[in-house]
Amino acid sequence: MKSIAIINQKGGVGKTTTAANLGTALALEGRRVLLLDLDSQSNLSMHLSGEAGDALIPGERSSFELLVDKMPLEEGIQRLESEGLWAVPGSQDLAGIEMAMAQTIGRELTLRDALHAYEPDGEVRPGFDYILFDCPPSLGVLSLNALAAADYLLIPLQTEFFSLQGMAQLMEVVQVVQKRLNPELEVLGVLPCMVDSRTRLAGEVITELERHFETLLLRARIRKNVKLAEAPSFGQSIHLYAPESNGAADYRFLGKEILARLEAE
Amino acid sequence: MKSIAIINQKGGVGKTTTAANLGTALALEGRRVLLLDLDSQSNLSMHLSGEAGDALIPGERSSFELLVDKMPLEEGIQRLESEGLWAVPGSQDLAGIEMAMAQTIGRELTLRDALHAYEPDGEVRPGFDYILFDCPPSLGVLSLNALAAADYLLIPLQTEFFSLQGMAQLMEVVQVVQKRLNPELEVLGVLPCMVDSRTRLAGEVITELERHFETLLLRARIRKNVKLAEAPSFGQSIHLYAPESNGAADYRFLGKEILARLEAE
Ligand SMILES: Nc1ncnc2c1ncn2[C@@H]1O[C@H](COP(=O)(O)OP(=O)(O)OP(=O)(O)O)[C@@H](O)[C@H]1O
Ligand SMILES: Nc1ncnc2c1ncn2[C@@H]1O[C@H](COP(=O)(O)OP(=O)(O)OP(=O)(O)O)[C@@H](O)[C@H]1O
Ligand SMILES: [Mg+2]
Ligand SMILES: [Mg+2]
Repeated sequence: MKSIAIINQKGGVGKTTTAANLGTALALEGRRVLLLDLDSQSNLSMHLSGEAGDALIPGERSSFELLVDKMPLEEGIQRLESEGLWAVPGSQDLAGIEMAMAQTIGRELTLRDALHAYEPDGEVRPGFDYILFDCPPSLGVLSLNALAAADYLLIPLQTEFFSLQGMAQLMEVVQVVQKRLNPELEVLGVLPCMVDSRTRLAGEVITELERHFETLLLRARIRKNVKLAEAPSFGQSIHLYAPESNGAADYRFLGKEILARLEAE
Repeated sequence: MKSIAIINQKGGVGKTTTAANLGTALALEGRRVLLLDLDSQSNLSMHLSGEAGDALIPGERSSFELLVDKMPLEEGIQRLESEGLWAVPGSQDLAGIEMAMAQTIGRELTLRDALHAYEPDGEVRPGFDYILFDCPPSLGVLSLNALAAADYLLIPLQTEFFSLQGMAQLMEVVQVVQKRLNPELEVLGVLPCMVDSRTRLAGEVITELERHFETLLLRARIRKNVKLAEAPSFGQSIHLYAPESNGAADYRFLGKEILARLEAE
């Protein structure tokens, strides 16, 4: 099983859109995928809720209970039949997680331990090939838990000025996590999102990215595509909502690129 | 003096762009404006740094010291001659503010007290007509400090599905703040940002906004305009970078609308 943390502390760069549509793209390739919504806004849960506006299934069993109440992972897992994958929903309670875990010893390692304790049995507890973590726009305890638990880090990045600026700070944090909490953590790559090839700005930012992060840049590019912004209001992934769109094609390409990278090793 | 908190826990909706360009629009109308950067990414400081990439002036005197080290406000204020206003920069240290203030009694009222302690003398300590707070994409201790200290709340909102979803949560928090911390807090309004009138989605979201938040919707609309995304890489407001652009016109209109609302009272 391989886990991928999807992180960028800059807001609105395409983290949730990537978690939802990469997850479902991997499921379309026949992989068994679990999505973990670690954001108090629960956008990932809404994105794939089937009914616009209803979170996955609200209630007591979310990633908050997993981290704070030591709920076993299998109690939070819900099957999303229409998208062919599984998910643990987020919760508004996550907004108070910093205080809730302030006194927890080794608090950044809670998620890692919860995942280690999960023993798939192929029936009640399905085995997964991939787990994706959708994170909030910050480098607080939730993103740190995801970095400490993950095998890989995927960094969605909007091709605009502020997104580029935050990369240095993110890389600093990654190095500390690799040293102290998770030596196995590997940076899978940087994914340019919402790329609008008509603007000069996007081209300039990609040139900057190639200069500073050459080896990290994935080949995939997610083009700006209004269908990607519409899909969440129908509670569907792009592959269900608009399978012929650029958005669906770009995320399928990303899925294949990641499988080629991670399964060829 | 009137203070305006610019808040939306959804990421990437235009908070920093609004703080920078509304602030400078008010300065162009002859008002004395102070900007407070409460975000650990310090995007507001970068946006108006004059030199692309250099934060306002990095160093020990930021909003972190104001909140945690009881630094007097006047020690953090820097003059931005080219934009005709004053600003207190942000700092990466703000990322650790939740823990730093975990044991502080009445921690959400720290900013209010720091502003109350400031006594303008017209020379060393300028008097301000407006103070704008740029906040991170969360409803944690920084945004709560801004809500507790502010006279008004301005909510930038991207005309997309996830932005609409977060409004209910934000309004819940506002009601608690009004009851417990700041009965004077008034919602100035919701500001549609990055409006792309070509897409059906934007129209649908505005219709939803009008249905749910009719009285709160400002008349101003900030259209999608690539000049607004380019300006930060030159360290300038839109009014300096591209004064003839739609972006500059929309923020000047917003400035006039807010002055008419707040100064007619
Ligand atoms: N390639 C794209 N083309 C068009 N719209 C997109 C694209 N990717 C994402 N969006 C839209 O842009 C907005 C921001 O995306 P998203 O919510 O996935 O970002 P995020 O990084 O998860 O935000 P947050 O920081 O708040 O968690 C959403 O409204 C989404 O529908
Ligand atoms: N009206 C607009 N037209 C085009 N681009 C815009 C507009 N407003 C903002 N942008 C760009 O969109 C991105 C997000 O805006 P901004 O950083 O101001 O949002 P934010 O809410 O402050 O984000 P965060 O949640 O990370 O603090 C930036 O790259 C900005 O330059
Ligand atoms: Mg998100
Ligand atoms: Mg911002």
